[in-house]
Amino acid sequence: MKLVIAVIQDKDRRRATDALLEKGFKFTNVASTGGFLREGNVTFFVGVEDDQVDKVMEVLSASCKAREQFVNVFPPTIEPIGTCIPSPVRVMVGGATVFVISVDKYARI
Amino acid sequence: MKLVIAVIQDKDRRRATDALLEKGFKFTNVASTGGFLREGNVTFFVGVEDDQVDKVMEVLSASCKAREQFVNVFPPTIEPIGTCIPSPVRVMVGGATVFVISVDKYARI
Amino acid sequence: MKLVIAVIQDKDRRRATDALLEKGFKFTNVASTGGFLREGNVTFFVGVEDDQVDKVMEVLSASCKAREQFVNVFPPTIEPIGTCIPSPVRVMVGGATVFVISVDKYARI
Ligand SMILES: Nc1ncnc2c1ncn2[C@@H]1O[C@@H]2COP(=O)(O)O[C@H]3[C@@H](O)[C@H](n4cnc5c(N)ncnc54)O[C@@H]3COP(=O)(O)O[C@H]2[C@H]1O
Ligand SMILES: Nc1ncnc2c1ncn2[C@@H]1O[C@@H]2COP(=O)(O)O[C@H]3[C@@H](O)[C@H](n4cnc5c(N)ncnc54)O[C@@H]3COP(=O)(O)O[C@H]2[C@H]1O
Ligand SMILES: Nc1ncnc2c1ncn2[C@@H]1O[C@@H]2COP(=O)(O)O[C@H]3[C@@H](O)[C@H](n4cnc5c(N)ncnc54)O[C@@H]3COP(=O)(O)O[C@H]2[C@H]1O
Repeated sequence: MKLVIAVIQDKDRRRATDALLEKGFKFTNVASTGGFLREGNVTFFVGVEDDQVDKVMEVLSASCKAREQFVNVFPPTIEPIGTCIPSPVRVMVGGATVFVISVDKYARI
Repeated sequence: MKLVIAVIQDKDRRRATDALLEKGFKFTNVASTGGFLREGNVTFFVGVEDDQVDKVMEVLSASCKAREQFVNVFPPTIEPIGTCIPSPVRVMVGGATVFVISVDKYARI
Repeated sequence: MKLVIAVIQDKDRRRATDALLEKGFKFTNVASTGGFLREGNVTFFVGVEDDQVDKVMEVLSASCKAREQFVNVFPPTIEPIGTCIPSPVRVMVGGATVFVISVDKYARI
């Protein structure tokens, strides 16, 4: 048994949910926040048999897309209030960041 | 050291919390959502010594109960608005869905 | 690859976030609740290469501090309403409670 922990963009939550359900996967969602952009995203916990891990990865790959996002970065120098101009930095936010963890014991109590 | 990750129905949160505390377990709760029913539930993270895992499972088993729940499922055919009749599907929601994970390193910093 | 799961006090969230970002770590935050104090805290999920685990622990150790907190504990005997006097119990809440988990597979989809 494996636990697939996948951090996904909020925009893809609906499509990823529908795709996982359609393929018969069971999962739990947790609202989360990205450390860098500090924006809401969602973390899926999908417990699956070992031989189903690749299938989950395919479903996530098909339903989640990478997007470009701009972040305003302010210069570190100290300027008079109102004079520092932020420079937009482009970041590529991936479709899904996935960690597959081994499960020692799985039980439905 | 193991990390017991248990998804529990919201109705059992209070009783499971009291039962775990009474037995001296330490844990952290995270509000979560079931992928299928899309309803709020709660995910407990309980870090315990290896020989305490069975004890945690017993506590959860005693404090969380399986319940029947009905979900309205709409037919996939396209009907004029207002004419499709949903058929209620019965699902059994377990007391707790538990994943026991091995912890390589545990530290209280 | 390891997944460092760290439960941190809310007061230290800002400093821990800045410290992790400054050191180039990527992470995801989840709002959580302590089982005992039933207060909000925050759980960080930091996926890192094996040789970076100690670095993450150092960053958390430097940015999160242990604090004393008082909890009112009511006596178990049944008293007339309004007459039972709670006795404050002192608990030491650690800077960070950390679980390091092995990751079988890591992917950025
Ligand atoms: N320290 C850093 N240096 C340079 N660029 C950085 C960076 N931290 C983040 N970024 C960039 O910003 C994007 C959004 O990161 P965020 O932390 O908000 O949101 C992240 C975070 O919530 C999660 N994530 C990514 N890597 C993780 C890891 N190693 N551990 C835990 N969560 C991770 O997945 C989301 C998307 O990450 P993704 O890598 O696709 O996309 C990242 C990446 O392109
Ligand atoms: N392998 C797994 N990985 C991660 N989390 C898991 C999991 N299995 C269960 N869970 C979590 O536990 C909750 C209860 O699941 P249970 O299987 O008892 O009860 C389920 C089950 O009876 C049924 N169900 C869920 N997904 C299904 C599916 N793909 N096919 C058939 N029945 C499903 O609906 C009930 C409620 O499901 P819901 O998703 O709302 O809520 C689930 C989900 O949050
Ligand atoms: N083994 C574990 N598994 C999962 N999460 C864990 C954990 N150990 C600690 N945590 C998380 O870290 C927070 C701080 O724990 P700490 O042990 O430093 O500080 C604790 C400790 O000094 C005390 N405490 C908690 N549970 C106790 C218990 N069963 N018996 C005695 N003291 C307890 O109250 C403080 C606050 O606890 P709280 O539960 O509100 O909040 C906890 C909980 O959210």
